[in-house]
Amino acid sequence: KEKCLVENNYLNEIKTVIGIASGKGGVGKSSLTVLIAKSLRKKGYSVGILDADISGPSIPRLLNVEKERISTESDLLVPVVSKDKIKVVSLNLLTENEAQPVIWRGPILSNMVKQFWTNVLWGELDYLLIDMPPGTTDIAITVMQEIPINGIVFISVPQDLVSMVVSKSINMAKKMGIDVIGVIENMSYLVCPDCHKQIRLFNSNNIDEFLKAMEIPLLGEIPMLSSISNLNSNNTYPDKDIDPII
Amino acid sequence: KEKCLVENNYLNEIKTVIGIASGKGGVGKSSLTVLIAKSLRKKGYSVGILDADISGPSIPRLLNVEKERISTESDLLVPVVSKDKIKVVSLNLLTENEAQPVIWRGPILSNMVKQFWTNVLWGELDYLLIDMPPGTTDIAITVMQEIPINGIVFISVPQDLVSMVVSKSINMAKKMGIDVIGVIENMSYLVCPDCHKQIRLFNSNNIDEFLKAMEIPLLGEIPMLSSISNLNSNNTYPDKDIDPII
Ligand SMILES: Nc1ncnc2c1ncn2[C@@H]1O[C@H](COP(=O)(O)OP(=O)(O)O)[C@@H](O)[C@H]1O
Ligand SMILES: Nc1ncnc2c1ncn2[C@@H]1O[C@H](COP(=O)(O)OP(=O)(O)O)[C@@H](O)[C@H]1O
Ligand SMILES: [Zn+2]
Repeated sequence: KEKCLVENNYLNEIKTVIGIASGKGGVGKSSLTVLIAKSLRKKGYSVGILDADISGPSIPRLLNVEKERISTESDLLVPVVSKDKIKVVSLNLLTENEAQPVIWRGPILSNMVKQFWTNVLWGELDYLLIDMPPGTTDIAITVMQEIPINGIVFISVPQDLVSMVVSKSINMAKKMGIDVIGVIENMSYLVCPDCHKQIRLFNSNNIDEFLKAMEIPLLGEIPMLSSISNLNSNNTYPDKDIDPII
Repeated sequence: KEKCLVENNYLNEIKTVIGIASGKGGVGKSSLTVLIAKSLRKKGYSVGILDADISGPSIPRLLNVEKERISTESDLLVPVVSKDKIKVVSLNLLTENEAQPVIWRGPILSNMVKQFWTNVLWGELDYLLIDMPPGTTDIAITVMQEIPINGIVFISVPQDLVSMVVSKSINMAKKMGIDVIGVIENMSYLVCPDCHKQIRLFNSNNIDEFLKAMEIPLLGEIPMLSSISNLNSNNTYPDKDIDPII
């Protein structure tokens, strides 16, 4: 497929663009996008997040910036900057009220995502992370065809139902000729806060079969942690789990 | 908004159509659709499921019919029927291989969902449940505008991030003039299999605030259960949790 990559504006200099995808909703894409961004910041990189989940944007809340608003400067959108200096662009930072739905069909959604790429004053960034919406439809097609992505990290949960849907999205990336960096298995187990026993919620642990079939590396496993499910209310996060993955 | 409801074909007689929606992915829409269908069947109703999540269809696996295929009879699609006589129509029952992605943009997806309504031999049904995809885009707009739905049950998880995204979808249904039956809070807590203590993964439990703001009734709370996360591999399911909701 001949890609028609959309040029970025001359004010931006983005070294690496990484998509965080899954195909399936609720596996932890947004939470892990924020954890990866925080970890990259700690290592001294400049980082931005483009929230491409237009109808379910959750990045602002995870970074505690949901009350901020994106401003404009000579026709370009100026990203909101979080406490730890992560630049963020998300539809929820442009609308009046986050409970209001955006009832848009495909073409408008895709245009919005393209605007988030070219009409934003990102400036100089080492990494731009794109938090993808669930599905293999309009936004996923536009991002994979029109934005020069260096690679995609997939997030899955160790359950065959989830792996089946995630494998559709991985096959899509391969068809579109995009480098698949690997997969992170999230919420693989939970440690009981009382008796400290490991609880595995999902029977099927044929992660190996799934990885072999997809021919992609496992980047790491992350347990279910209340410090992640309450990411927006605390500042400590489990870097011991995410740092090795970076 | 003037609705242009699509007529069903004269061979079908569907008494009640209920949407199962959320706006957010991974909250348990598909799993609860199957549990609700099983509970209705036990009470003697005839039930069908229309899997409107075209790019992430998970109903066939949850009903253990993923290897079956939909056939056609005089130009109409004949649903697959599960062991407990639930009729199912889903894109994964039409494609060769469930790992293959459907890389379609909005208009084709919407047409597919309309086909699942009019070009299927549903026959006589007491209830048709429509398992909605995440988001407030093409498919959600088509289903709410063109299919005569009697009401929608929303699925949420007791976390303010999830409630925020679900409230967008609820506001969309209200805008489209569709009756909101209520909300089921899923995965509210987990009971440790070893020490039997209750583990609440999500800090914020302002379910009451969310329900008051949305002005909708709470239909029930469902814990995290391994009998639900392994729905496709066992036949016992927690009807003590789902039956009171029905
Ligand atoms: N490792 C984890 N431990 C505990 N909760 C998690 C973890 N990862 C994600 N979650 C929770 O799971 C839900 C889905 O995560 P989210 O990041 O919104 O996923 P997605 O972006 O894939 O929809 C959220 O409620 C989030 O708090
Ligand atoms: N009450 C529950 N207890 C345990 N696991 C659950 C429960 N509800 C859903 N799940 C699991 O959560 C994941 C998401 O459920 P799914 O039905 O696919 O949600 P959705 O249709 O909203 O994406 C699946 O892995 C499923 O097995
Ligand atoms: Zn315990």
